[in-house]
Amino acid sequence: EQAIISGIAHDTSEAKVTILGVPDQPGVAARVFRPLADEGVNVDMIVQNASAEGRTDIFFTLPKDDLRRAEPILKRVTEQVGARGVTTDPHIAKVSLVGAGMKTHPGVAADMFDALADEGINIEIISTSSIRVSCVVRATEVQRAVRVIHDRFALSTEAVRREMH
Amino acid sequence: EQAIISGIAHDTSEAKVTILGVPDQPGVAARVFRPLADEGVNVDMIVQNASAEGRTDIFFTLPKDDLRRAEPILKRVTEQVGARGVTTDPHIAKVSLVGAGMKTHPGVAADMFDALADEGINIEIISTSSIRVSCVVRATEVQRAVRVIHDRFALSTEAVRREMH
Ligand SMILES: C[C@@H](O)[C@H](N)C(=O)O
Ligand SMILES: C[C@@H](O)[C@H](N)C(=O)O
Repeated sequence: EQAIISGIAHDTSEAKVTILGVPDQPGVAARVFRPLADEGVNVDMIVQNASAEGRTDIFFTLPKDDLRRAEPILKRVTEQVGARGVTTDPHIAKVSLVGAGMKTHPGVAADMFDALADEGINIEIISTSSIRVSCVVRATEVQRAVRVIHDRFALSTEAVRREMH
Repeated sequence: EQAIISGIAHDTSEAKVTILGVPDQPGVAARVFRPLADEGVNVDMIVQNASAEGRTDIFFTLPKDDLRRAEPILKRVTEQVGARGVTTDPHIAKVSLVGAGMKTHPGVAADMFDALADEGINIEIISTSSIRVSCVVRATEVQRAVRVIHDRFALSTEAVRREMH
């Protein structure tokens, strides 16, 4: 299967939330996301890695407009599940390479990471699937990040699209 | 946009690798994935969360068959980037809810987490996009996990499919 890169998407309309040090026990993720869903908060990208010493962080993005509504829920949930704390940060950008067949082309993600590395851009979060490689970087770096990835994959200008939540 | 759940995919053909405590500096992800790509290791899902105190873990999955080829590269890369260590674990299952329009239906991920919570199944890793919610659980729990999600979303039997890398 050929890897077909169809474009780059970038989005600075979202903020990120990190719930710090949640206990790694069944039911914790459900207790975090159920009240947010019931309130209609449009959670987008969720990333949680394996725990160390029984605790881990849960990260997610949401539209900046939803942040004010989400904050009281986050405070309550953080106490209920016994997390260490919660931080929010509206100054992020999500940059994604979109395509197909990435699963069998390991070089695609490596090329994207190389392009950002050569430009000195730090990758804060990585989340991939077989059709998409997404990186979270500082919002101030989104133009540079899109340009170096665009050049690395020799894409046309139409291939770059801005996403909004 | 209506959330359309098209099915559940499950995959126990992969192992997971966690590179522990990598420095959070530009270029580190490139130095981890470039040699794996050059060796033709079929890295699948990559998950990296934000760092704490300047270090973070990088997690990824790969076909169990690629593990033997990847191990010498992982050992060298771990030393080169100054990571604390690397662990591998072949006993995982990836269970994914596949659909469309999830970005604007926050209840979908919460329902999946609820179904696993009610069954006492611990979620080790979470990675989502607008068309997929993926959870890593113990391989021994994959049948139960697929059954409770299938029931929660009242899907047909044809909607369950086994993925292989
Ligand atoms: C941390 C969180 O994912 C927990 N392991 C759960 O299953 O809900
Ligand atoms: C940890 C790793 O992602 C690092 N921040 C990088 O940019 O490569």
